[in-house]
Amino acid sequence: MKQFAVIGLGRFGISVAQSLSEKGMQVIAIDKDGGKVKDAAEFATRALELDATDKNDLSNAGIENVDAAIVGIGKDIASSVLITLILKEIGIKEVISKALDPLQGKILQKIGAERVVYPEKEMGIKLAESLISPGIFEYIKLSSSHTLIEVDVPKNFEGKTLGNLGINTKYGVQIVAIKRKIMQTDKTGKVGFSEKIIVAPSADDGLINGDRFVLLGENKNIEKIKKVK
Amino acid sequence: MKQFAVIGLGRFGISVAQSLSEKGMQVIAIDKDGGKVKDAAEFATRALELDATDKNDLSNAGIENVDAAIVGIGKDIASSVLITLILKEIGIKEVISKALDPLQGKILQKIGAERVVYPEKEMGIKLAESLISPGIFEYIKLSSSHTLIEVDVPKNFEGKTLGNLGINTKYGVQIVAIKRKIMQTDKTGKVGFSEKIIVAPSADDGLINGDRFVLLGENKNIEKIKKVK
Ligand SMILES: Nc1ncnc2c1ncn2[C@@H]1O[C@H](COP(=O)(O)OP(=O)(O)OP(=O)(O)O)[C@@H](O)[C@H]1O
Ligand SMILES: Nc1ncnc2c1ncn2[C@@H]1O[C@H](COP(=O)(O)OP(=O)(O)OP(=O)(O)O)[C@@H](O)[C@H]1O
Repeated sequence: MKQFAVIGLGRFGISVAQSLSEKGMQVIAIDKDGGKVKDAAEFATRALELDATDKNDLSNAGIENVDAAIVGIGKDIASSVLITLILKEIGIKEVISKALDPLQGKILQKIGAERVVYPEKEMGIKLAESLISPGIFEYIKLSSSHTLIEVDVPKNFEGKTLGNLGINTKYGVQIVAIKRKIMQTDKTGKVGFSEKIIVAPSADDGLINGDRFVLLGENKNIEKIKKVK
Repeated sequence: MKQFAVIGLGRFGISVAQSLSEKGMQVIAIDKDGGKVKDAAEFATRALELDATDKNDLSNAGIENVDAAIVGIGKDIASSVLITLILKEIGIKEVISKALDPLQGKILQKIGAERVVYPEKEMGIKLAESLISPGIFEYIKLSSSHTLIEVDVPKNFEGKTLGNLGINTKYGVQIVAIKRKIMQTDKTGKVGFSEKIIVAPSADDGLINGDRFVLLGENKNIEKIKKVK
């Protein structure tokens, strides 16, 4: 069972603490603001009200053995930097600190943060990617040369089998799976959808309207097939 | 070629604008702060200094035909809500608005935002996921029952071929690809690494120390193989 400490329960910090806790992890939540500590106490293993820039107080919080500590303090740069330093001095093996700007991030890395997170900037990048490729629901950059993506099946492929389409030979991409929405009517006549996944589809599997497929291949081949209408 | 408008060039907004622009999209960047407009002018197709709560000014900005408009204003709730409403009234087909809290998000949705983004909260969730599964470099929730993930190859699998391991039969998961770091020495004797990807590996492919594989399967089977040491 993994144990984490989250210092600074702002919107980012509280979200980290809650998500970890929901997945069954042990979370020690720390903040100088009693109200935030009280909220965290609802789900955290322990919730402590203390000023984390006080090395004594933080050392007595019993967090030396956590697998990782997350510093969710952005605006207060002095605190974010000081607390990150103290955590490394206490001996915490992995410290992840939030930063608002690259300069703050550089300082945090120099004093030992294993990882710096820029929530606003990173979400901006993520949103831009999903706006550029809206037919792409999920996307993994497998390496600098390969990509794995989930896309809408082009209109031209509908009603054909994978064997007929010869996608592997024609585009050089692997079809890892086909995702299909199955319409179901319950006994009250209400219509709903469930999703069916055909993993490692064969040449006889056909594609129908509304299908999405998960493709794997070299970037240039993925780009080629994305252009098919 | 897609066209976007970004209103509010805070850290989130500027990041969206920059990422879109880097990928070759047309971006109209808008802010009431001249300094931010000047920065955006470095890369945006057009950068306009105006108060976006002024319906006339915004209507004359020439953004009616954008594919989507992004409102990157969080703290100033009144502006964020008013601008989102004006954008829908101008007829912009897709409006994505940033929100700091669920209440603000609910209001934005009620007035027509197609999508609401919570950068701090969503990054918190994403960080928590990567902390819980650190050997998992990328993860796609393929559906409510299937997952696609990239994991370190367990020590016990090293030195064996996929045929011997019978992973498909034993765990019911598909090995979509093997990722391997190849050590290379250049002519100056300096050592570097490049990544090799074996797509749709065969039974004769072996696994070596340091390999990662990309697996696809039902959630419960993925959970089972994750526990293998
Ligand atoms: N020295 C400190 N000790 C403990 N908690 C602190 C300390 N300094 C700041 N905090 C707490 O950290 C939290 C976040 O701080 P801050 O507002 O600086 O960050 P933020 O980056 O704006 O947060 P958000 O994630 O909401 O955007 C606040 O709840 C604050 O009480
Ligand atoms: N009425 C308006 N018209 C145009 N721009 C505006 C208006 N109101 C705010 N802005 C701009 O939006 C930007 C972001 O505003 P704000 O600080 O409220 O958001 P934020 O959520 O804190 O931003 P960040 O993404 O940096 O966290 C600022 O650059 C500000 O000048």
